[in-house]
Amino acid sequence: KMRIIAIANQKGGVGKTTTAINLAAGLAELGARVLLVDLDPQGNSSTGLGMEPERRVRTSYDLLMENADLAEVCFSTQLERLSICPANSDLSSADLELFTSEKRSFLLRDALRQTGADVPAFDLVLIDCPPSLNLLTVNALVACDSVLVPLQAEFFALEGLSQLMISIREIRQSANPELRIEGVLMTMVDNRNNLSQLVESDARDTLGDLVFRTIIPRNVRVSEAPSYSQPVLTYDPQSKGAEAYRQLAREVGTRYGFV
Amino acid sequence: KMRIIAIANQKGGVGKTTTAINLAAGLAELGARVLLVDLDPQGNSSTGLGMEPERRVRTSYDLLMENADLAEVCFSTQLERLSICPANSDLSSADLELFTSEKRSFLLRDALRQTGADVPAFDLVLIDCPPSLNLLTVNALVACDSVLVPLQAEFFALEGLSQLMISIREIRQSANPELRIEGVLMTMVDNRNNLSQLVESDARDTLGDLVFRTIIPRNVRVSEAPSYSQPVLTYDPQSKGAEAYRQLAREVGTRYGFV
Ligand SMILES: Nc1ncnc2c1ncn2[C@@H]1O[C@H](COP(=O)(O)OP(=O)(O)OP(=O)(O)O)[C@@H](O)[C@H]1O
Ligand SMILES: Nc1ncnc2c1ncn2[C@@H]1O[C@H](COP(=O)(O)OP(=O)(O)OP(=O)(O)O)[C@@H](O)[C@H]1O
Ligand SMILES: [Mg+2]
Ligand SMILES: [Mg+2]
Repeated sequence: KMRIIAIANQKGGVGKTTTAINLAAGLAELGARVLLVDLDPQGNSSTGLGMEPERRVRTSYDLLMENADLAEVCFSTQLERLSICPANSDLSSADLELFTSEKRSFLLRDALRQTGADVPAFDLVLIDCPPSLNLLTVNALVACDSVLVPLQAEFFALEGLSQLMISIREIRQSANPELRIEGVLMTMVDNRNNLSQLVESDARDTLGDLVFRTIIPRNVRVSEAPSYSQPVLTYDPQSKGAEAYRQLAREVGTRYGFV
Repeated sequence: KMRIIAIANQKGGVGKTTTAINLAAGLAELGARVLLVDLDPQGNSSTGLGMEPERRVRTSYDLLMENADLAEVCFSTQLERLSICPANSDLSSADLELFTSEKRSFLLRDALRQTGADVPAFDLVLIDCPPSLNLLTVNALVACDSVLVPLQAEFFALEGLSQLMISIREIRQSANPELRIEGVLMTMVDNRNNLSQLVESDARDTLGDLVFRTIIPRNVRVSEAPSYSQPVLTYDPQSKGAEAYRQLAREVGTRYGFV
């Protein structure tokens, strides 16, 4: 069965895109057939996987507006078994365009659950969400089986978590009863400073086992990789960042039979 | 004349809130009467200035929905001459609630331009925007005289800049002909790594004098300050972060006669 994991947090800059790209690459390395759906008008996941802006003629916007089938919006990347459904700024008007549509919250769910001969077969779909709780993120939370929440080891990031948990519970009660939390991932952790450690221990106290054992350290190689249009896993495979994301891929992959 | 400066960038986590809080505090230190309007449903500016969630009974949401006058939503902070118009998660439904209103883009502009005996007198109003180009940010771009754009010294942040500049131009042509760019502020600059320096020199090449002379270094005291509900200027006045934000306040303050 194809699993769909949304990568969401309305707090900005916490590592959603970085996690989406590198976890997708790590799972593909383990043998899974992975699709990364870029649902952010900024299109950072698309850029980070080498999809130049002029090649984004069919995008996740077309999927939502029902102008294209899933097969038409999936493109291969430089990595084996990893495909991308790209995004561009067309997505930023989706909120208003879909405002009056009855099924506006279910469009992505229906698009990803298409079956048929020409629909590509994926084992895992990851959805990179924008930094808000708008209609795009709602579509991802309705479409997915579980949510992975990147949590930057910073004060403001912790503040936003309760708001996100409320929204997840509301979606579970209204539109997606099976919605679970895949886990909360500590990102950009800097062991040299107190704040990081305080936030991490605070998160483990309140969230317990929901917090992944894997921790992603702050590592400049991670932030350099997108300018070379590749995941850190291939840009600098021996870096601390690459090792951490490989470990995360094993932790998630074990749950779905890829380890 | 009261000046209104929006602090905007749809890329998440680039330092909008941190700049709004510390520039507002710096300008108040120089003698200006400053109002900080929190227009982000996350309410981080409100938290960072000590406005606990239970005190946010009148917020920027009430201002947009025309349920309250400006005087009713301004609250004093621990800093002399600095007031806050707080935000909470009510704001996240504003987009959809205001969708059908004719004047939906002009609500904040009209609210801030109220005159009359009981309207508080401010020299400068700063608006902290959410990480998107939605109706809340559009309201800020229509209401303001100029936009200050925090630019994190990272690859993805540079990518989003052109999209923001396009939106600013669109607003100038449609709703706010006077709209200018106050400046582009380099934030979280880490001189030890190449990427930071590359992004900074790239920004200066393309944007020239629009880039502030002041640069904000990455400094852990800056990210600790919000957990003590205060700007870094009072939390650790001798820190590199505090010095940089004081320098920014002087650079902006000089333009409006506060230095
Ligand atoms: N472990 C890390 N070490 C160093 N830098 C990192 C790390 N993870 C992410 N970054 C950098 O931090 C910035 C924010 O990360 P990213 O863009 O992935 O966050 P996001 O949550 O997707 O942001 P947005 O809310 O705008 O979508 C990026 O410039 C990224 O390269
Ligand atoms: N100069 C700095 N040095 C170290 N940390 C910083 C600095 N500036 C901001 N930060 C931290 O980086 C994180 C992101 O900053 P901030 O929340 O101000 O960005 P933002 O653009 O307002 O985010 P959002 O898009 O979610 O509104 C925060 O945890 C903040 O404390
Ligand atoms: Mg992102
Ligand atoms: Mg903010």
